Amino acid sequence: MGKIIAVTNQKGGVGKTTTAVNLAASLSRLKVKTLLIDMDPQANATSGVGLDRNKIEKSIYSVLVKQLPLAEAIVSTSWDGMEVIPSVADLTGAEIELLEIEDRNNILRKLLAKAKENYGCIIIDCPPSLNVLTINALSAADGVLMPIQCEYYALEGLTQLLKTVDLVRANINSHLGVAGILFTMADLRTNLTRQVMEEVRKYFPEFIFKTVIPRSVRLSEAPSFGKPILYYDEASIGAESYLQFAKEFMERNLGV
Amino acid sequence: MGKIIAVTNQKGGVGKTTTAVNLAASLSRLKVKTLLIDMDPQANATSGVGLDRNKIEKSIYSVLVKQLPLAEAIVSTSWDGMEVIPSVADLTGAEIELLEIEDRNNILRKLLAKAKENYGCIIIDCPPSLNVLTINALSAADGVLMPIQCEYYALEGLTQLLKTVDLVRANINSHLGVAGILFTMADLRTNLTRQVMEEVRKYFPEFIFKTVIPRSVRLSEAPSFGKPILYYDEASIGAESYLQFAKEFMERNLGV
Ligand SMILES: Nc1ncnc2c1ncn2[C@@H]1O[C@H](COP(=O)(O)OP(=O)(O)OP(=O)(O)O)[C@@H](O)[C@H]1O
Ligand SMILES: Nc1ncnc2c1ncn2[C@@H]1O[C@H](COP(=O)(O)OP(=O)(O)OP(=O)(O)O)[C@@H](O)[C@H]1O
Ligand SMILES: [Mg+2]
Ligand SMILES: [Mg+2]
Repeated sequence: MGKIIAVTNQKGGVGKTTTAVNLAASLSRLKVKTLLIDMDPQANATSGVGLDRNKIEKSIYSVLVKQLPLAEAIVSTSWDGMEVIPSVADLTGAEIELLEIEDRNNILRKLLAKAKENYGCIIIDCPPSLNVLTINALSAADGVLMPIQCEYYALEGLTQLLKTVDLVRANINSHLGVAGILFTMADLRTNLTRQVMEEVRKYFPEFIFKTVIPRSVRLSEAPSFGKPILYYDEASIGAESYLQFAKEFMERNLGV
Repeated sequence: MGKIIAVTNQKGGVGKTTTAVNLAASLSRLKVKTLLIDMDPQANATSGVGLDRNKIEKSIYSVLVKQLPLAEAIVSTSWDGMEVIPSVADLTGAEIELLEIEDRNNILRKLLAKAKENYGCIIIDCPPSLNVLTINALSAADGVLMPIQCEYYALEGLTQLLKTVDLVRANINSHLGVAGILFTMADLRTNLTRQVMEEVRKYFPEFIFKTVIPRSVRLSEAPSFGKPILYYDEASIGAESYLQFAKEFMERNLGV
C-alpha cells in the first residue's frame, strides 16, 4: 500500500515543485513506483517532466471538476516507474467551481483510495496557497513534506503552515502526519542560511531531514529541458542531493 | 491624484514583496508620499517594514471583511512619507467570507477612491495567486507592476499573467494599464538569467524596465531587521538598484 505525500508550503518559490519532481524521479530510480500529481494551476511540475501544458486534454482539473476517472488522466513519462497526472491553467477556477460539489475538501482522497494500491508513493505538488486544492491534497495525504528556503520570509510562514496541518488533522484527516521539513536553496556561506537553519532546528528539531539541498544553478536549468535533475545532469550536486534525500525519505516515510 | 499600482505575479517567490516594500521606501525617499497595502495573508510586507503581524488589530482584513473605514487601518512607519495598511493571517479566509458580499471584486477600488487624493502613489503587494484578493487589487489599480525572477518557471507564468490582465481590463477595470515588467534576482554570470531576459525582451519589449535588480544577499537579510534595504544598508547594490528603479518608475508611471 503506497504512501501519499503532499508537498506544500503557502510561501511562494521555496522549492515545492523542484522537490516534488526530483523526489519522484529519484524514488523511481530507486525502484519505487511513483505517481506525481500536479495540483497547481501554474502546471510547473507538468512542464518540469517534459509535458506541454498547452496540449494536455485530460488533467487533474478534469478529474476533480469534470468527474473524469482518475486512471484516465494518468500518463507515463520518459522514465521507468514514474507516472504523472498533469495540471492546466483552468484549475485556477476550481475554487469557485468546486463550491457546489458535496464534500469538496475530500474529493481527491476518495479518488486515490484505489490508486494507492498501484504505487509505492504518490507525490502531490501544491500551489502556494491554503485553498481548496491544497486542502484536498492534505485531506488525501498520509504525510506533509514541507520544503523551506533558508530565508527570513520563508521562516515566518512555517509556524502558520504547521498550524494549518494541525487544523486539517483535527477536522478533516485524523491520520495526517509530518513527513518532514527539507531545507532548500541553502547557501552555507551566508549567515542568513545558517541563522534560518538554526532557528528551525530550535523549534522543530524532530521534523528536519538531515539532507540539505544546496542552491545550484543546474537545478533551475533542468526544467527548461523538461527533465528532472537526475536525467539532465546526473553528476551535479543537485542530482546527488535529491538522490540522497530520496533514500532518507524512504527510510523515514516508506519504512524501507 | 495619486496612482494605484498592483504588484502581482501568481508565480511564487519572484520578489513581489521585496519590490513593493523597497519601491515604497525609495519613492518616499524621493518625496513621493506613499501608501503600501499588504494584501497577502502571509503578511510579509507587514513584517518587512518592521510591524509585528501578531499584534495587528486593524488590518486590510478588517477593512475588506469587517467594514472598518480604510483610514482607520493606516499606520505610519519609521520613515517619513511612507504609510502602511498591514495584513494578518485571517485574510486567508477572505475568499470564502467575501462570497456573500455584493460586488466583491470591486470593494477595494471603492474604498481607495478617496484615499487616492492623499498620496502620490499607492502600492499593493499581492499574494501568489489569482484569487479574489488579487482581483480586488487589479480592479482598483491604474497599473500592474510584474516582478519576474530570471528563471524558467517564472517565465512560463508570464503569458498567463498578461492574459489575466487583459481579462480584468475587459471585464472589471477598463483603464488598467501595464506599469511594467521588472527583472529581479538576476545573476548575469549564468546563461539561464541571460536566456530568460532575452526571451522576455523578444515577446514584451515595450513593458520591460531598464533597471534590473541583481541577486544580493543583503536584500534578503533586510526583512529580518524589519527594514527596507535603503535603511538597512544604503550603500548596498540592492539599495542603489531599487532607488534607480524608483526614479525610472516615476518617469514612466507618475509622469515626473
Ligand atoms: N536548490 C535550488 N538551487 C537553485 N535554484 C533552485 C533550487 N530549487 C529550486 N530552484 C529554482 O527556484 C525557483 C523556485 O522553485 P520552485 O518553483 O520549485 O518553488 P515552488 O515552491 O514550487 O514555487 P511556487 O510557490 O510558485 O509553486 C525555480 O525557478 C527553481 O528552478
Ligand atoms: N534581488 C534579490 N536578491 C536576493 N534575494 C532576494 C531578492 N529579491 C528577493 N529576495 C528574497 O527571495 C525571497 C522571495 O522574495 P519575495 O518574498 O519578495 O517574493 P514574493 O514574490 O513576494 O513571494 P510570495 O510569492 O511568497 O509572495 C525572499 O526570501 C526575499 O528576501
Ligand atoms: Mg511550484
Ligand atoms: Mg510576497
